[in-house]
Amino acid sequence: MGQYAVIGLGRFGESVARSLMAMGHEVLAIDISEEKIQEIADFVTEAVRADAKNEEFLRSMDMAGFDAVVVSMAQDIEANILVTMQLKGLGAKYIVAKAQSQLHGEVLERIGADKIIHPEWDMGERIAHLLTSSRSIMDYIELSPHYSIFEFLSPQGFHGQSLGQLDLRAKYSISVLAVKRGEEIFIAPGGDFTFYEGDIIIAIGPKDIEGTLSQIG
Amino acid sequence: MGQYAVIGLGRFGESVARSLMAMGHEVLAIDISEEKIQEIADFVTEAVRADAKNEEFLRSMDMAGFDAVVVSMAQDIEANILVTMQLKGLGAKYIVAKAQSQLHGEVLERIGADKIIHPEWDMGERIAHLLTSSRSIMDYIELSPHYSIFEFLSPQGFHGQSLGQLDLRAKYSISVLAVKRGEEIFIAPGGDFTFYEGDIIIAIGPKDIEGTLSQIG
Ligand SMILES: Nc1ncnc2c1ncn2[C@@H]1O[C@H](COP(=O)(O)OP(=O)(O)OP(=O)(O)O)[C@@H](O)[C@H]1O
Ligand SMILES: Nc1ncnc2c1ncn2[C@@H]1O[C@H](COP(=O)(O)OP(=O)(O)OP(=O)(O)O)[C@@H](O)[C@H]1O
Repeated sequence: MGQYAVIGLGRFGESVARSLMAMGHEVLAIDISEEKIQEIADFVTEAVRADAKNEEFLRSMDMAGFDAVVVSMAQDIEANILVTMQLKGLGAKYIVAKAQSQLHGEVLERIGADKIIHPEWDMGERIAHLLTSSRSIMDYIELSPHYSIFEFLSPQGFHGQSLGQLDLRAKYSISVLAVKRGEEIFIAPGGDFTFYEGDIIIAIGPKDIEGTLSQIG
Repeated sequence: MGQYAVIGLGRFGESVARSLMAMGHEVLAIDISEEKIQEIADFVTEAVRADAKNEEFLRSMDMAGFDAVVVSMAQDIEANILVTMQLKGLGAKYIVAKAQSQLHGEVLERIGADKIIHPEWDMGERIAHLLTSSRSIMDYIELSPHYSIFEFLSPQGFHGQSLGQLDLRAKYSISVLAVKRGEEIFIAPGGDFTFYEGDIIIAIGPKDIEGTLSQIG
């Protein structure tokens, strides 16, 4: 069981705090707003109303004792940077900081935040990718500039065919990793695996997989 | 080349608009704030200052002509719902709507939004997972209640060993999908692939993979 501190209970901070609690860890939640503290008090180990910019306050908490501290207030960039800076000075083991912009992210990197996240920005990029790919691509995660993991609906041209017959790796450099069929999941299917309509395929492929899929039909 | 409309240029909306432009598509950006419109005007096909709640305004734009419309203003839940509702009435082909909370998301689903996203909430869950897994897990994507795709640093116990020798699938149901070594990526490595220190492994495995990895050492 781990111990975590979450500073700032916006949509992101609240989600981190609740998820950590749901996994059985201890969470100290801090926010400047009394209302937010009231809302979350019953769901976390401890909830404290305070201005995290107040150096006395941060010193009074044993920040070095937590497995990680999450700085999840971002609109006030000055507060976010000062708090991250002070946590570093107090010996916090691991600091996750939410950034408001790419530039803000670079400052956080320089002052030693261990993980910097841009929830809205990253999600914006993913949505732009999902919108512009043919609707058949349901999700993707970038592996390298040229390859990604894609999750897509099995194209018409696959139905009734086996993985061996389709020879996807040799023809299109598509490597099928797993297939979801309803609740069942087939990991690393063999050459004799036959596709049905409605199968969801998870595969590694080149970035232009969409063009390939529409060719196969 | 597609045509997209983005209503609301917060961190998320701006990211969607800029990413779509970078991929060579056309983007109409709408925001109530003149300042936001000025900032983005040079980077999108067209930028219009307007209150999206104004029914006359939405009717005057050919919303049905866009491949997708993104409703990326979320703090004003009423505006977000009314705009989504009206877009549906105007025949928008595909609506992506940002939700402020789980409940708001349910309302959007009921009124017919095609894709509902919770950027901060989803990222909060991911961060909570990454924080509580041993630092060796760098990223993960859930496939089913029991399996996920994990990205992790090759454990000490793998170095100098081949995939065949380690026999990971039989022993631990871990299926190595790809290995990243610096800029290079090896897709679906064969049994003779030997691991080096610093390799990053992408594999499908059971949710308790962390316990397994620390056993291997
Ligand atoms: N100095 C501070 N000390 C403690 N809490 C603070 C401070 N400043 C802001 N907060 C709190 O941090 C939370 C998040 O604030 P902020 O608006 O900066 O984040 P945000 O990036 O918009 O959040 P999200 O997008 O996750 O909803 C709010 O609940 C706010 O009360
Ligand atoms: N009725 C409206 N018509 C057009 N634009 C609007 C309207 N209401 C708000 N906006 C704009 O939408 C943008 C995003 O607003 P909002 O604060 O709701 O989103 P947010 O969820 O906090 O954004 P993010 O987290 O992506 O930064 C702002 O730029 C705001 O000016």
